[in-house]
Amino acid sequence: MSHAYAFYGKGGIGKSTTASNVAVAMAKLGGKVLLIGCDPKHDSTFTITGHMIETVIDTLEKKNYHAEEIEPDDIIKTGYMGVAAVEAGGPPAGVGCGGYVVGETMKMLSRMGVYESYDVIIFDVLGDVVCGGFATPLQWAEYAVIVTANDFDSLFAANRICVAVKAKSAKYPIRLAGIIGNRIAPNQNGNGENGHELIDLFANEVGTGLVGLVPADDTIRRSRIEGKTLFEIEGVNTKPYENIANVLLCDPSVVIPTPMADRRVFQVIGNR
Amino acid sequence: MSHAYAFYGKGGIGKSTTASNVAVAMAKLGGKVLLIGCDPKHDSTFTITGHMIETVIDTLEKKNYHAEEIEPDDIIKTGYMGVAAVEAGGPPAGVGCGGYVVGETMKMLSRMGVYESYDVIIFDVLGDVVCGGFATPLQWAEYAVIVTANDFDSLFAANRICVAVKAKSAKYPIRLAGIIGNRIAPNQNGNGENGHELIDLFANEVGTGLVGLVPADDTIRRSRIEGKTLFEIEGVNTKPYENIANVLLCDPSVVIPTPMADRRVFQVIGNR
Ligand SMILES: Nc1ncnc2c1ncn2[C@@H]1O[C@H](COP(=O)(O)OP(=O)(O)O)[C@@H](O)[C@H]1O
Ligand SMILES: Nc1ncnc2c1ncn2[C@@H]1O[C@H](COP(=O)(O)OP(=O)(O)O)[C@@H](O)[C@H]1O
Ligand code: SF4
Ligand SMILES: [Mg+2]
Ligand SMILES: [Mg+2]
Repeated sequence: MSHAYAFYGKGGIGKSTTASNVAVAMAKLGGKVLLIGCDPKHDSTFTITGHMIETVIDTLEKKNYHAEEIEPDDIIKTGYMGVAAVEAGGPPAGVGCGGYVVGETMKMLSRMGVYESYDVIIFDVLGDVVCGGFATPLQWAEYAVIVTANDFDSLFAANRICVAVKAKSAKYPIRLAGIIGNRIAPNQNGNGENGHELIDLFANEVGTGLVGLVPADDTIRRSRIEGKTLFEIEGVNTKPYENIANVLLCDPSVVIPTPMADRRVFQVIGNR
Repeated sequence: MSHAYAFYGKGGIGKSTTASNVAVAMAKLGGKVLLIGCDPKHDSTFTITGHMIETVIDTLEKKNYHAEEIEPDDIIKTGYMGVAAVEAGGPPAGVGCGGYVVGETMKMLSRMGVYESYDVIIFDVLGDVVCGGFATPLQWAEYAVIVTANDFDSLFAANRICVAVKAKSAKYPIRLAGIIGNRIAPNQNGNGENGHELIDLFANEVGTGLVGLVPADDTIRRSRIEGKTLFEIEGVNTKPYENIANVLLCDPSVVIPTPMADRRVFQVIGNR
């Protein structure tokens, strides 16, 4: 029984860090996992493969844009714990149309039968979903997962993503599995808050719940510098990612989210 | 003598937070400042105006897309310390073409003579520069400023932005004024590091320097929840933003950056 998850969330919130660590956690539970980077920056999978692999757009270019000549082995590379990796890639910053590349990559992978070849597919999608192309992973995933932090800007972005998920749910099987709270830091103001009170408010407001929580941990920042997931580093706590993997693999409850109007985001998350 | 700055950097790194605070700092120094949000999420200026203003795309829609009927007063709103604000806006997440909206807004503001009406223009541009539209602010700004943190992913993104700045510098007067290090946290590993050693390495490698440093400060996170810049909050330290304002206003040294190949980013920033 194969499952497909699409990770969305504000840019820089930790989607790639979280998705790659969850991918390894799922592989350790026995699944054949494919991690698909849907970002022109192609930085979703380097901690799996140890370097930045050739992207789909690089491969297309090499084959003079004869997409039919592309074999899975050209674009799918296997790394740590047997996790497989693909990077859609895209044009350099400020050039071309990155949304088109991601949209076409989604279709190409489908035509190649890739989605049927794995127990778990994880789409790691860039932060700014500025056009239809970057919403196409929602047409191929079963579960949407939104990564956020306990702050206004990432929750405001999460709300906009809920609008996209809701829209796609009308025509596709995609549903929202829930929120991952990242960079959680309890007791910031010495008031004893649990560090995710705004995330809880948000989740409740849009009709969903928490899939998991990952603490703010400098080990995680340093793991990206070292180009590894936490699982490859001695003596670090991988439990937050293992917990998320477990929740996501065991038939998580899903909803069609009920996003808020912008003004309501201010009332719920902000102080007015 | 008017100056225009374009703030770029990884999504979620703190561009909007930094740009809005720097805008107020510049206004306090006597400048007539215009802050322009170049992000479909239109969340660049709410801490200036106290709410999310009608965007250019909203206004266009109201006028049945008769762009020539738009007056500056329709789209420019004035807020705290007299800072003026515009939001390009864009389509909802996953729909339409956000790059086109930003590109067209840049041209419209030029046709309306807006760029000549202010001492300071600050473009606050979204993180994922996935197409030409989001690079258009570089055609109207004099100085590019890249916001980053002391981590791999934001520096990798900064490098890609350097590629875009370098490309635009061939045809336009845009030059890189430098890097703003944000969320700086010294001594994370108890090794006494200053918290920006990777940023310094990066800046050196691409031929630029630091415009300023802003510490990781929960007051900043909370200011976004309250919908205010730090200047509107009692008893908080606004010096980091004032320092940046001073550097940027006083003829900062500029360069055409020398971006690295991806592999070199790993060697310089990562551990290989
Ligand atoms: N739980 C965490 N604790 C500390 N730092 C984190 C955590 N999650 C992510 N980061 C930091 O955030 C940076 C950006 O993460 P990344 O996965 O690239 O975000 P995204 O894919 O959403 O743009 C990482 O380089 C790392 O420094
Ligand atoms: N110096 C800082 N210290 C602590 N938190 C910060 C700092 N700068 C930004 N933030 C946090 O980062 C979040 C995202 O900032 P934002 O300005 O929206 O980023 P961007 O415009 O680059 O996407 C803010 O809501 C705030 O919580
Ligand atoms: S917003 Fe999307 S569709 Fe429009 S040009 Fe940019 S990447 Fe392409
Ligand atoms: Mg990412
Ligand atoms: Mg922003």
